[in-house]
Amino acid sequence: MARIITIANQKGGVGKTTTTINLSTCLCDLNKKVLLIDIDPQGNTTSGLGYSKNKIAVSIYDLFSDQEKINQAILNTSIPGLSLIPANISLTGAEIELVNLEQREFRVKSILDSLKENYDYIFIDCPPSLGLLTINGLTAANSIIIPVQCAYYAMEGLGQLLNTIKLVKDRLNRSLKIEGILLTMYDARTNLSYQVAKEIKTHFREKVYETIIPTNVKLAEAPGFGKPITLHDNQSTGAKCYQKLAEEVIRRNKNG
Amino acid sequence: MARIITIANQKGGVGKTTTTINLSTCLCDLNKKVLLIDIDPQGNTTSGLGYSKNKIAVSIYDLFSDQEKINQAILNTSIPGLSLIPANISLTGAEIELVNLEQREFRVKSILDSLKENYDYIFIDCPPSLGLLTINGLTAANSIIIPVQCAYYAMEGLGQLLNTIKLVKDRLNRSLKIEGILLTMYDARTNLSYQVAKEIKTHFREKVYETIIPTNVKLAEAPGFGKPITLHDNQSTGAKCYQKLAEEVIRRNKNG
Ligand SMILES: Nc1ncnc2c1ncn2[C@@H]1O[C@H](COP(=O)(O)OP(=O)(O)OP(=O)(O)O)[C@@H](O)[C@H]1O
Ligand SMILES: Nc1ncnc2c1ncn2[C@@H]1O[C@H](COP(=O)(O)OP(=O)(O)OP(=O)(O)O)[C@@H](O)[C@H]1O
Ligand SMILES: [Mg+2]
Ligand SMILES: [Mg+2]
Repeated sequence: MARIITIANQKGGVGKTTTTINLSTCLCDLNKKVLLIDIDPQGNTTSGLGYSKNKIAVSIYDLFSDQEKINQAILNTSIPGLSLIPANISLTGAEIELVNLEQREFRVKSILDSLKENYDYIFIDCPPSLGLLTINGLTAANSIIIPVQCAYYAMEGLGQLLNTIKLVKDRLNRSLKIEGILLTMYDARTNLSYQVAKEIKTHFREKVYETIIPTNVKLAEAPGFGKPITLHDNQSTGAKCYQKLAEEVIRRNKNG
Repeated sequence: MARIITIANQKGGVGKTTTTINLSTCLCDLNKKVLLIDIDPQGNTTSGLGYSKNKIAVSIYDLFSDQEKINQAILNTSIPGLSLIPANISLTGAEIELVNLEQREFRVKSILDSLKENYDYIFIDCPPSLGLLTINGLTAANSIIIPVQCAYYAMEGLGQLLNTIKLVKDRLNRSLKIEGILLTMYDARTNLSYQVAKEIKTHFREKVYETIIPTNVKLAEAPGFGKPITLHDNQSTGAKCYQKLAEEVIRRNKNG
């Protein structure tokens, strides 16, 4: 039975997509079977794995109204063990359309319920907002990984995110937990990164992953080639840190 | 009569808020009178100027339903000539609430129509999405400044943004123009920044500002002190580049 983990933070550009793609790839390298769900209208997980959003026949949006097509939607990627349900441009209007629909917060959950048996992990990449798409991601998940860029605004926004998690937990998904907080874009040359990391660790203690993702241009280059970091540059610090993170995620899950 | 400029890009973390705060401050240093409007539920423009979102009495959200309070909403900042209509946490639910309201795309425009006479520039800081709040920002504006981080995903998202601008121009705001495209977080040490900047300049030509904003940690530190860059570190490259940008924005406006 898959562990469903949503990657969310309403602050933009903190490394949600980069973590979704590279953590899942490194879990596959450790023989896990992983499914990715892209519910961000930007479709960066989809394009970061080399797919053109304009050429997607069946996307997660189509499944909101017709689950029959689930098997057509699942794409195999160049990474053994990694599959994807992509996003495409039609997702842009989804938040407005979902507002007046029945079960509007449970659309993603009802799609994943029929898939859980086939994977070890299912990751959901969320858009930078606390709207209905992210709420769907939180409602469908067992737990959430929160990437936090080592900068002021990303730290400031955590309060609002934690409030939303609590609301979802109280009303829509009782079992939602925080899987972990991941510090990203850490720049060892700046005092700012040091201060933010220190404050997050003091506040969230053992919830913060020991693995910290440094700023590494290879991570920013990789999506331009439609590849995860391990295929773009396996010797880079970016690749090594996501490999370490994958091991830490497995270790934490074993210990329950 | 104010020129109303919206700062928008659905890609997260590209420098929308940083540009809103620092460009407007530098315009005030050049004796312009500027009003900022924060329509991002994150409220980063509001907190980046030193205001606590929890203590805001009247926000832009309150004005959607009651314009009588406009004068209570306008806050003076520590920068002479710079005023702010802040965001607060109640804006989070606004996108869902706006969906079923009359004139849902024109709420911000109708607020600004009564204020245009009092300022030289009005800037609107948008959330990282193409939802109803950003549509409100595009509908209220004369033109748009598009910050583009020098990285792959930010470049890839421009097509979707330009499509949305065209839709707004055709259906909601005929006079909407592109004020300019601003390259941000340029890191001269990386080939990626060089490649992205080259591609954007080739594609958008004279629409791209000559001024490029480099990666500069002082820009990321400043919001932690609730100050624009010119008050945090006036000698930094970040401050100098935004001062140059302010001069370029004025020059371009003079030439029409
Ligand atoms: N550790 C890193 N070092 C350098 N660049 C990074 C790193 N992580 C991510 N990036 C780059 O920074 C930008 C933001 O990352 P990413 O797009 O993954 O964030 P996001 O939270 O998914 O953004 P959005 O909020 O728009 O969905 C991207 O261009 C990405 O390639
Ligand atoms: N030129 C720069 N150099 C270094 N850091 C920067 C620069 N510009 C912005 N930043 C930092 O990068 C992060 C993203 O910038 P900012 O929040 O302004 O982007 P945004 O587009 O407004 O994000 P969002 O999509 O969440 O609204 C912030 O922590 C900011 O302080
Ligand atoms: Mg993303
Ligand atoms: Mg912002």
